[in-house]
Amino acid sequence: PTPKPGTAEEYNNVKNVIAVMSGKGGVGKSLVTGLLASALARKNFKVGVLDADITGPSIPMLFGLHGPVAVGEFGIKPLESRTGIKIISMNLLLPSEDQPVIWRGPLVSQGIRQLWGDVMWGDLDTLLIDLPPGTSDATLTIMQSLPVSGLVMVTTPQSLASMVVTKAINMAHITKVDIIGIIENMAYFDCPDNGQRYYIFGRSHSAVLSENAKAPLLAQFPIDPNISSYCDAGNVEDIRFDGLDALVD
Amino acid sequence: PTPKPGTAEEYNNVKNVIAVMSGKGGVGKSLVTGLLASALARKNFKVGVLDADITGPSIPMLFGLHGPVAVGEFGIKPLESRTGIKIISMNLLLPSEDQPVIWRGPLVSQGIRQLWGDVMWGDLDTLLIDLPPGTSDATLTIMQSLPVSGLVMVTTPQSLASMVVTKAINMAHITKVDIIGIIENMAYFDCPDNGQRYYIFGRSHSAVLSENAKAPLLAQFPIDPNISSYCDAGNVEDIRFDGLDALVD
Ligand SMILES: Nc1ncnc2c1ncn2[C@@H]1O[C@H](COP(=O)(O)OP(=O)(O)O)[C@@H](O)[C@H]1O
Ligand SMILES: Nc1ncnc2c1ncn2[C@@H]1O[C@H](COP(=O)(O)OP(=O)(O)O)[C@@H](O)[C@H]1O
Repeated sequence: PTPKPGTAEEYNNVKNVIAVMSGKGGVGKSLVTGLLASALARKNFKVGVLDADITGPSIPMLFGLHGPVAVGEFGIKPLESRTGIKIISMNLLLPSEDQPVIWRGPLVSQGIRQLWGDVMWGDLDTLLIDLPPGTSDATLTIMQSLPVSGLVMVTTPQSLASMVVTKAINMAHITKVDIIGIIENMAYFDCPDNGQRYYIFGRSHSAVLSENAKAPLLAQFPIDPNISSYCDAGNVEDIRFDGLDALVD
Repeated sequence: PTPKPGTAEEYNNVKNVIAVMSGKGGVGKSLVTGLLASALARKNFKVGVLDADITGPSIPMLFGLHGPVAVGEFGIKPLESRTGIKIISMNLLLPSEDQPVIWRGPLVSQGIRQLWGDVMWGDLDTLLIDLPPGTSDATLTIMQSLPVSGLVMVTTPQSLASMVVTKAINMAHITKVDIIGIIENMAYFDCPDNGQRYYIFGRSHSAVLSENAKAPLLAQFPIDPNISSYCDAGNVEDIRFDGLDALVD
């Protein structure tokens, strides 16, 4: 029996919703979402992840999860990761992960509302939302329809990235959503053989962004081949580095 | 006097439209678009670039161009780069580049149609289109409303990227648009000090993608700090490396 749409909302009790945003693609929003969720779960918080990138969903792969999902009494049952994080994504609802989702804005927005209102999240301390690139339907629907209490902005050192992230910061100001802080990813590469540091994507612009956002720089992550291999293997929950656990305090 | 919308179409004569696509953000679509346009211009082709990433436009910055644009007798006049490439982008139409474009699908699609039909492209051998991430409104409008003759697919080595690029390949098959070839970007990093090669984002998946796409691997570009600094300085037209000029033949 399929529950009436929206029934899950009465069942759910999500204390805190935080969205991970950047405006720009490929800076590491999914990675940062996975790292934050894992660090919170290690501290015994009840955590969920909603993959809001409807046409380019990558969260399930980071956690090594595959569909299908089951339908419970009150709605869609999210999958649970190895460390107990509840996860929902468009890719878990498709018959095959190679299938493109060729949806225009109204369908994307409807999809987002269903991943929030028709999913049995249950009791959660924190729900993290991995936003897609851009400031269009998905992002707007999340900011308008969900009780987002804060945003974590992800950037990389390139000027191109910080120009687009500045637009996202200004969108946050316009929609009056609080920015918790900024994370700069791929900040540098430490060569494993000669110990030298290479600023492959240039020098950091995080100070200017932090000023614009009126929010602190929370962390700088290096470019690390191990990160990429953990992600590809579906083991984002195993990634550890200095300061990650302190970050969620 | 503002010309009637669509007047420019009678004035324009664009022989060939090629879109640069990936589905995934941050893989280097804008870079590849800039490199292809510059290589074609060097061979004296008349080239234009339409930045179809309405909410995250980065093309003008790559060419060191800033708005505003002028309006001519038949429509909006694109800017011209140092080497004569005609360029239009949402960022050239905004009062400030920090301003977010918070548009839902229907407005994004209208914006795309205007960048094609209301711009005085004139005589062009090739118009390159830099598509945004995802398979939603912008990409769908381009594939349905413009005479796209071929697609160049851009990927990076991560499995996450190739999973999303596979969706884009399948979208191309569904919409019956020809795939010219695949370009793998950020394929490796050659350390300038010890000459060793590091596969920072893992080993290539390009062979599988090329098979899915039934199209050749056209090139593999390295991660190169010089590329990033040329881009940030607005000098994409000065980037040279082996095989780039041969690529457009
Ligand atoms: N610091 C890093 N070091 C190495 N690889 C990284 C790093 N950050 C991200 N990646 C890789 O780059 C890819 C893109 O990151 P992703 O989180 O998907 O970006 P976004 O969600 O912003 O598009 C991922 O596949 C991940 O494996
Ligand atoms: N091979 C490369 N080496 C160094 N930097 C690169 C390379 N490819 C892209 N970049 C940098 O990464 C950024 C992202 O690339 P971009 O072309 O904007 O990706 P997309 O258009 O797919 O989002 C650009 O700012 C560019 O400077």
